[in-house]
Amino acid sequence: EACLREVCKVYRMGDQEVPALRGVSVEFDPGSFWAVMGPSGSGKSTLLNILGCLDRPTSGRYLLQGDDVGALDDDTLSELRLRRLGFVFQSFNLIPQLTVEENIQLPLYYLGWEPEKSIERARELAAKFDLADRVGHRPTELSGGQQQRVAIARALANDPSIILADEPTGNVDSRMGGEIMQIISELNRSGKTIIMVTHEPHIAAFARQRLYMKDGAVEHIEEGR
Amino acid sequence: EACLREVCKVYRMGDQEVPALRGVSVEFDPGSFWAVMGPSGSGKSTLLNILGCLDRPTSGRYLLQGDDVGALDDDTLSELRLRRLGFVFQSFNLIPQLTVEENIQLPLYYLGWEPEKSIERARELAAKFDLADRVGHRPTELSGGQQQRVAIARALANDPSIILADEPTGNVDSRMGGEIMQIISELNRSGKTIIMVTHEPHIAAFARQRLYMKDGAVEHIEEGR
Ligand SMILES: Nc1ncnc2c1ncn2[C@@H]1O[C@H](COP(=O)(O)OP(=O)(O)OP(=O)(O)O)[C@@H](O)[C@H]1O
Ligand SMILES: Nc1ncnc2c1ncn2[C@@H]1O[C@H](COP(=O)(O)OP(=O)(O)OP(=O)(O)O)[C@@H](O)[C@H]1O
Ligand SMILES: [Mg+2]
Ligand SMILES: [Mg+2]
Repeated sequence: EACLREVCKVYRMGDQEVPALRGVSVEFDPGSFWAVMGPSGSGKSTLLNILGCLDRPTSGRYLLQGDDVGALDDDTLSELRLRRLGFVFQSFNLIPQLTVEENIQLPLYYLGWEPEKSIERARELAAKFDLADRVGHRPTELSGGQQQRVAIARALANDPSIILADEPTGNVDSRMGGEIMQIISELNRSGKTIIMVTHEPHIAAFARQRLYMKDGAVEHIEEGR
Repeated sequence: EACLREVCKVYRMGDQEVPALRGVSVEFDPGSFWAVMGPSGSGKSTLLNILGCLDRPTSGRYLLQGDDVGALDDDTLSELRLRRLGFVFQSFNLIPQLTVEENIQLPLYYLGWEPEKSIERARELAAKFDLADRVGHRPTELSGGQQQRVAIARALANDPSIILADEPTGNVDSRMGGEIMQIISELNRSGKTIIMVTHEPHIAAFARQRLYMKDGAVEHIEEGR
């Protein structure tokens, strides 16, 4: 479904270069469920950003559902992202001027959904994540874990086939973390591909494959739950 | 050292009120080490913000090292915060335009330190948190866990007597989380008061008291490690 071949990413700042990814080659099959783990700075978010078409590799190939992503222009890439991918950012990236409902609904606006249907969809997702009574509030009026749940709800609005989640339970308590993982597991059982970054072993235990990063490279992959 | 008496906090948004704290009374002794736990939205960050003098209660009393905080004006409160408290925010609150070094150094600038000494202090702290080779980079050039460590380093710059940390290990891997907790434990052994929010039981296990929040109130307190 998503195939990386010898992908490198180098960040350049003035004279300094930081090699965030060093020749990563991984194949993510349709319907698979991955946990990506590794020390801070080992390239997990960089990997997810490339998989999510939010950034481009410095070198290497990325095939996404048959398309060679490197050959696509930015507009096509944005369209691809909007239609097929759901992304939960490590820092949430909610729009502070928009309410909970408007944040969740944003992908649908860009997909051209009718306002009635997109409000319905946003409220359904808000309820799913225990936010039904907060839909009119702005991100600054929410707790850290509440913001995280808004970010997850937004990532699911377009019913993506691939869900990329960067530490989706980093800011929530264990009970809520378990509930989020039940929802994510349910989505996987319905056929969606899940690639999530986590540093929590009990969260990683929901995945069927675990990919360990170290210094920008794949250290090893484990199968099994 | 820090004493809360029947502290309430109500957030008002238009017609709606959210009671974030409901009559919280707790005494934090000098040199104590607390973990504050509880479900998402139970009032943990609100409690920390009040303890850290970043927000004022709606009602109730807060005594900090003998001072009645409610009787202090904003300038005196800012000075108190700068001199006595170190705060690690759940969302880091780094200044994007400043480098790692400049972010860490910011409290010292306000305390009037000489530039030579404040650079030395900032670099010492950067090294302590494995950031020595990144001091010239900006927050957007860092991973989530690296940003978190900058936030922790900044909170320690002024050598505060009370350290308030909101999920200080939420974005780092287990090994780095253990290293952060060793540093925090070491600070506690040197006499500092630690009040940290965490949802991770293995992080909470470093504390000697654990305060459980639920729906804005103290549910119970456990002693012992
Ligand atoms: N600035 C604010 N304006 C309005 N409501 C707020 C504000 N900050 C927090 N709240 C609300 O007050 C309640 C308590 O929030 P708080 O951030 O203290 O919870 P928390 O225990 O830290 O949660 P989490 O574990 O999700 O970080 C929540 O319902 C939250 O939405
Ligand atoms: N936009 C950027 N500009 C420059 N360097 C970056 C950028 N993003 C990440 N880096 C660097 O690339 C390396 C990998 O970063 P990445 O964010 O992928 O790590 P990570 O594994 O997600 O870490 P964490 O667990 O701390 O979130 C780090 O050294 C980081 O500082
Ligand atoms: Mg990351
Ligand atoms: Mg919080």
